[in-house]
Amino acid sequence: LLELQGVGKVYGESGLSVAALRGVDLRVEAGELLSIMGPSGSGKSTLMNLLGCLDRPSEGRYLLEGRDVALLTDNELAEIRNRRIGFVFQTFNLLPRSTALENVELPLVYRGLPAAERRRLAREALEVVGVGHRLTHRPAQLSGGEQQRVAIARAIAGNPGVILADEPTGNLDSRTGEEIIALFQRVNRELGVTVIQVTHDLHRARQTRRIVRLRDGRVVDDRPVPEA
Amino acid sequence: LLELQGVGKVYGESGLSVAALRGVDLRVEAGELLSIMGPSGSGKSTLMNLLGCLDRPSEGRYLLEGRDVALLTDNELAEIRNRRIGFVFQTFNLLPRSTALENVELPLVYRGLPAAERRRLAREALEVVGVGHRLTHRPAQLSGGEQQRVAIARAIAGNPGVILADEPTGNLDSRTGEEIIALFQRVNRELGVTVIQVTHDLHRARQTRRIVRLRDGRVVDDRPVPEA
Ligand SMILES: Nc1ncnc2c1ncn2[C@@H]1O[C@H](COP(=O)(O)OP(=O)(O)OP(=O)(O)O)[C@@H](O)[C@H]1O
Ligand SMILES: Nc1ncnc2c1ncn2[C@@H]1O[C@H](COP(=O)(O)OP(=O)(O)OP(=O)(O)O)[C@@H](O)[C@H]1O
Ligand SMILES: [Mg+2]
Ligand SMILES: [Mg+2]
Repeated sequence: LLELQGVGKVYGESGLSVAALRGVDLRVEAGELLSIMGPSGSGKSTLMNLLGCLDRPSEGRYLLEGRDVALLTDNELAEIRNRRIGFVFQTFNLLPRSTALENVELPLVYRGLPAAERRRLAREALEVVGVGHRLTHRPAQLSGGEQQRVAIARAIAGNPGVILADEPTGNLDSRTGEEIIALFQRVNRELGVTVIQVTHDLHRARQTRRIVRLRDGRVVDDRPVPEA
Repeated sequence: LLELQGVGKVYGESGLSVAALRGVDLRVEAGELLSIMGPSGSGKSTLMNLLGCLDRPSEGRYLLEGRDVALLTDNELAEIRNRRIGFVFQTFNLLPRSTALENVELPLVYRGLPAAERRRLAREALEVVGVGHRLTHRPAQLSGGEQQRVAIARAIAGNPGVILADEPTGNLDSRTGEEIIALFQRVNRELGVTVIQVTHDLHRARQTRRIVRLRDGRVVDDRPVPEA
């Protein structure tokens, strides 16, 4: 489904030069449930941005269902980002002047769904992550963990085939974090959704089936989680 | 040093009404090292904002060194916020158009320190938290954990008497998180700095000396951490 071949990423704007990823090979099959771990600054978010077509490699190739992403048109890329992939950002990236409900509804607009249907799907997603009682709050009126869950709801509401979640439980107590990983396990098991999460929590990582480790922009380990 | 008496906080703007804290009694002596835990949405950040004089209680009293904060002048409050308390925000709150170094230097301007001294203190704080190699990066050019550490550096650079850290290790791998808690332990032990951290990580909480637990805006537990 997703394949990175010799992928590198160098950030070079405004005089800085940082090799955030180097020589990354990664193959993810449809229906996998895996975790990416590694020290702060090791390139995990950079990797997720490439997988989510939010940025392009500086070198190497990214094949999405066998097609080189560099050869896709802007329309095709937009369709992938808006309909096929649900992205949970490490810093949430919610619209500050929209309510929780509006934030979750917005990506559904791209699907051409009628307003009543969008509202229903958005409401359901917010209830599933436990913030159904905060629909009318704007981000500044939400706790950190509530904002994080709105970001998760936004990623799942449109039923994407792939969920990319960048540290989705970092601001959550362990019980709420447990509910989120259970949600990922459920959509993976019942709907075949491919789930890739970045996490710093080994406990959360072991609730997936494979752990890929980065260090200084390289993959240094990639193995299945042993059956419990 | 810090005392909350019957403190409540209701958020009531734009038609919403949320009782985020109710009937909170809390006494913190100078030199303590303690953790605040509780479910997402239970009122921890609200409590920290009150302790840091960033907001006022809706009911009850907050005594800071025996003085009712409600009776302090704006100048006195500003002096407390800028010089006596270092605050690490859950969502970092870095200035997007300033570099890491500039972000850490800014609070030191209020102390009337000369530029060379500010630069030295800021650089040292950034090195201590391990982002000395990212001084010229702006927040958008930093990883999530690097942004979090810049926020920590900003809070400690001016040697405040009290550090309030709202989930300071949520975006950090365990080894980097270990370095941060070790830093808090060190300034507490060697400089007598009072440190209050919100954390969702029981392991990090047990590296402090007392754990206060919130649930639905109330303190439901408050006890020392047993000696290891
Ligand atoms: N400005 C506001 N207006 C209305 N409600 C608010 C506002 N800020 C926070 N709240 C609500 O108050 C409650 C407590 O928020 P707070 O940020 O203190 O929680 P928290 O314990 O820090 O949670 P987390 O662990 O998720 O960061 C939450 O349910 C939140 O929705
Ligand atoms: N736009 C940018 N310009 C320059 N350097 C950048 C930029 N974005 C990220 N970096 C650097 O690239 C490296 C990798 O960043 P990335 O965000 O992928 O790390 P990460 O593994 O997600 O870290 P964390 O666990 O702290 O979130 C970091 O050292 C960071 O400073
Ligand atoms: Mg990251
Ligand atoms: Mg909070």
